[in-house]
Amino acid sequence: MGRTIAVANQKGGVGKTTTAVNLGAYLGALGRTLLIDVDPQANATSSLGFAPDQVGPSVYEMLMESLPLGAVVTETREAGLSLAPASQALASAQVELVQVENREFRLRDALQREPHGFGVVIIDCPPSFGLLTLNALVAADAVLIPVQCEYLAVEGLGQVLEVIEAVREGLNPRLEILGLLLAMHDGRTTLSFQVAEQVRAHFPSGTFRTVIPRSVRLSEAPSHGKSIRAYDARCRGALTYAALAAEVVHRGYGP
Amino acid sequence: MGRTIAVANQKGGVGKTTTAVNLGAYLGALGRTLLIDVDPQANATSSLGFAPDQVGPSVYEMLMESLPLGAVVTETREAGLSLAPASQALASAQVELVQVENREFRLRDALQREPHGFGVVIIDCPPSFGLLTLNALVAADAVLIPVQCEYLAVEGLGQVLEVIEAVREGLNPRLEILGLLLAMHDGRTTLSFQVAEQVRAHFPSGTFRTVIPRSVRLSEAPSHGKSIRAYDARCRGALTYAALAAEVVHRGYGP
Ligand SMILES: Nc1ncnc2c1ncn2[C@@H]1O[C@H](COP(=O)(O)OP(=O)(O)OP(=O)(O)O)[C@@H](O)[C@H]1O
Ligand SMILES: Nc1ncnc2c1ncn2[C@@H]1O[C@H](COP(=O)(O)OP(=O)(O)OP(=O)(O)O)[C@@H](O)[C@H]1O
Ligand SMILES: [Mg+2]
Ligand SMILES: [Mg+2]
Repeated sequence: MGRTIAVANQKGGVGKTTTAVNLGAYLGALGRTLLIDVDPQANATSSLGFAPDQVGPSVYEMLMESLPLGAVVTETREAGLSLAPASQALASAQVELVQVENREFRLRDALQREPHGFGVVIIDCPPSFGLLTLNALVAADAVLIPVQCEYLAVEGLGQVLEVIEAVREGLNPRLEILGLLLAMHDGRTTLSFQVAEQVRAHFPSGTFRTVIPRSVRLSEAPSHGKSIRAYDARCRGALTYAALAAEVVHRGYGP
Repeated sequence: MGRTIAVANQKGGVGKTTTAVNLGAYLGALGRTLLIDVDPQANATSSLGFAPDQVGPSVYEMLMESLPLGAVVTETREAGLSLAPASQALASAQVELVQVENREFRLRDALQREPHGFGVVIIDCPPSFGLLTLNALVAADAVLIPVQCEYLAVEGLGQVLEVIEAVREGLNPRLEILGLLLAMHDGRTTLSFQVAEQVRAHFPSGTFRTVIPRSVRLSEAPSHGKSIRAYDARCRGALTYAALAAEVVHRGYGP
């Protein structure tokens, strides 16, 4: 059984989905990879070309009705990458889960119930620390935290680390931080350099060497239902996600 | 009693806080304005120079302990703008509110319990449709929806409108859509123009004429604890928020 990485940060719009999808595509090229979309926005699902209102069984049924993982997983057009899609029903799961037994362990149990044969599992989280993200943090071995190179995104880092520490002490003692990923770095602004310096200074060994630049190609790819690897493999955005995949493998989380 | 505007969109990082703070500052210059921060990230609170971990009574106590609004509101350095700050305790309110009576009406009740004398109230929401955003939508007369000029942000618009419709039918029949605000428009990319065209075509009368450009000055201002009006009133970002304030007043929601 491979390892599981949750991509999480409660700050919105920092590149969680973009990272989960593109890292998933480059790791998929190396070995069987599963992407699980637990965000009710279902952006990872639509970024890979699936219409969230037309998917069959989804992560919702896995969490709420204990549907087995095998009944939810579907192939994508990206080599080696499979998807457990989100559906809009997930929006109600945030509240419905409150009353359910073992509410924080539903995803972990679904992944452990049967051997799934994926070398690595990546979970895309919504921008909040509700029960969906909590399920991902309990199911994960490690957390990858995208940090947008903006002032407001750094402000919230303390909260992210506090929540991870609380999960490690209570629900999932094995949870580690895979790394902080500097994202949407805009080489034209001093703000980006200041933020990058500040994050590296606070977390010297915890920050990936790879920095993802702001690149419009990355924001165009989802409208074609493709990862950047399939959309434009030679652009800067693609090369940096390939480099990130190499660093993730180096840290022992390859497929 | 003035009117209340909720700034909401479950998509993360689309400019909700930037809009709530800067619209608040320009409306404050016209008359007494209150900004309420119901996001546990407390970005609106820190954008105005307050440290979320050092604020006294906050929106949390207002929602959970029925503390009166007057005991929570504080002056800001922006002319005419007062703030009901968020604190990190709000993060637990999302779950605690589930078990509380009248859970969706707590904010509305706090605003109606005593005359507050503000000409307009603006509420900054977190990137989710949990009980905090629901409280804001029930307390509000209208919703302002920032729409980032990106593909993934448009995908989620349908969900936003569905939730607003559901709130209008159930909990708050008077709720209307004040308008969709095109934000972070990057004049260098065709994607921005495509998205703007698509949104205007779908919502001809519902989209503000003002379009907020991507401007690094806007993302610098929060690190100085200032609105764009106080930080750099002559930059493009500032002029467009001033123009937005004029449109909001024209639509009958001025202070
Ligand atoms: N490096 C980049 N360069 C340019 N655009 C980017 C980059 N990374 C992400 N984007 C775009 O920025 C927006 C936000 O990114 P994304 O949706 O991945 O963030 P998120 O953290 O998943 O958001 P949410 O909090 O809503 O889940 C998207 O429109 C995406 O296409
Ligand atoms: N027009 C703009 N030009 C450039 N940067 C902007 C603009 N508007 C917002 N930003 C920056 O983009 C980031 C996201 O904006 P903001 O935090 O206001 O979005 P939000 O919707 O409130 O996010 P969240 O979903 O986390 O609450 C912030 O770092 C902000 O400073
Ligand atoms: Mg996302
Ligand atoms: Mg915000």
